[in-house]
Amino acid sequence: ARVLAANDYLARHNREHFDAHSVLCLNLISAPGSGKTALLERWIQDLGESLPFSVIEGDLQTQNDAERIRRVGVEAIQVNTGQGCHLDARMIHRALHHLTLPEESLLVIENVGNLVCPADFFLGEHHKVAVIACTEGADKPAKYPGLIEKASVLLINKIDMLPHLEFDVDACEEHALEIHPGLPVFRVSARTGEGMSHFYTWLLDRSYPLK
Amino acid sequence: ARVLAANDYLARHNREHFDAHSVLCLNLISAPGSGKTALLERWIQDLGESLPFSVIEGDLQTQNDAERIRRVGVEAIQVNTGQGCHLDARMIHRALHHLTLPEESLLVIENVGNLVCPADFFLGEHHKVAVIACTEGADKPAKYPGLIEKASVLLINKIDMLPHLEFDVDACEEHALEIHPGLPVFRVSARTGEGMSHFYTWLLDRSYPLK
Ligand SMILES: Nc1nc2c(ncn2[C@@H]2O[C@H](COP(=O)(O)OP(=O)(O)OP(=O)(O)O)[C@@H](O)[C@H]2O)c(=O)[nH]1
Ligand SMILES: Nc1nc2c(ncn2[C@@H]2O[C@H](COP(=O)(O)OP(=O)(O)OP(=O)(O)O)[C@@H](O)[C@H]2O)c(=O)[nH]1
Ligand SMILES: [Mg+2]
Ligand SMILES: [Mg+2]
Ligand SMILES: [Zn+2]
Ligand SMILES: [Zn+2]
Repeated sequence: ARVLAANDYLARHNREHFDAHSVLCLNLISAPGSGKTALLERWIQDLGESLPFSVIEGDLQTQNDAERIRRVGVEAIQVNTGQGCHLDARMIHRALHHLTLPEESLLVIENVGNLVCPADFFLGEHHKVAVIACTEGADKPAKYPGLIEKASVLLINKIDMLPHLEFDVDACEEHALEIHPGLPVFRVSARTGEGMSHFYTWLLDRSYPLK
Repeated sequence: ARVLAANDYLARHNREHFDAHSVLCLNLISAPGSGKTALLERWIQDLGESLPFSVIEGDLQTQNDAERIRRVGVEAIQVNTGQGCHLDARMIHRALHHLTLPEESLLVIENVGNLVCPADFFLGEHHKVAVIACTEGADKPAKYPGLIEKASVLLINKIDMLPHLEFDVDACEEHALEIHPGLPVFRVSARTGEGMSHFYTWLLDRSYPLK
């Protein structure tokens, strides 16, 4: 309880920082390999001209994901947790001091690949974006309800793979809505861009530049 | 440190229980949806006649996986952790008292879907079996080195999907061997059974009935 209280205090501090600069902050959470970085690459490609992005990447080890984001022209800070299974507000606070957050921009924090622990640590974000890939099975919302409850939106990614899978996308969405009625659910593909425009409407409705 | 010490004490107690009854115990660890339960279903189908199985399933919520295992005729106990991101020796100890572990049998513990925390908690098992699916990307060994270091064997699953993916299976294996030289790596498909015979040789070399 004390760990979470200290975390929340710093998270609120982060949030004040975001709100002072009119920065919308998203906390992107999924299992390992669901396509968080691929989604970010696609969002930057499609929206990067009109919406300034900054990215904080979280992983136990490697600089891989931050390098992928820098390659598409966006400033990215890599946080390595060592053995930690989630990002916390202290790590984000430290990373913030190395980022130039433009006014009215979008900050995306890609969390450590893990459907459990990241859902419990507030970082100061405005929204948690949950991602489940079709390749993982339709039972994931029921098995990991904590994230679904706390998420503001669910992306079901890799829908380009549906022809090769026995994945029941309707059942997956129904499981999610049983846990979190009214949760916006978008079926997308980071690879082909399919379905992404509906998510962009959700995103741009909440970003500062368009308010 | 105290949590791990208490856990290790109980894990050694579990291990004494296994060794007293000549039971080989595996701890099956992967990301969510890599195919742990599908692999178990395949192993039971292929080996169940000659090797008695027992299974302990770990998930935050649902009875789904234990029900799948019972459907293929093997005794399975479901442990629900609530919000816990891994199984620990106490949960296994409690489950053991509900299982009839036949002499010279195989006990497989399917851990919570998570590439981080389960690798740190010894349950009393003889071997950790790591699973990475082709659908998750080739960088997983480098990003989650803790599990690769501690695993006795790595299965690269869902190789039937390779024609539809940009997954470099050689690179994935190389990353794993950089972290853990000499680690046995098997490329398999739970769906088609491809490559499984090599894993069965590894498994039966270590199981009691054939010793
Ligand atoms: N077919 C298909 N593959 C995808 C899609 N999105 C991502 N992938 C593939 O999935 C694998 C993992 O993608 P990443 O973007 O690295 O996933 P991630 O969630 O960022 O992974 P971590 O950061 O390690 O947790 C890669 O091989 C991608 O090419 C998609 O929409 N369709
Ligand atoms: N193509 C293909 N799909 C597979 C294979 N193994 C599992 N799957 C699919 O992958 C999804 C997840 O499989 P599960 O067996 O539930 O995976 P799991 O690791 O037990 O999942 P959790 O227990 O939730 O962590 C399901 O939709 C399976 O059909 C395989 O070898 N090939
Ligand atoms: Mg990533
Ligand atoms: Mg399973
Ligand atoms: Zn954890
Ligand atoms: Zn006991």
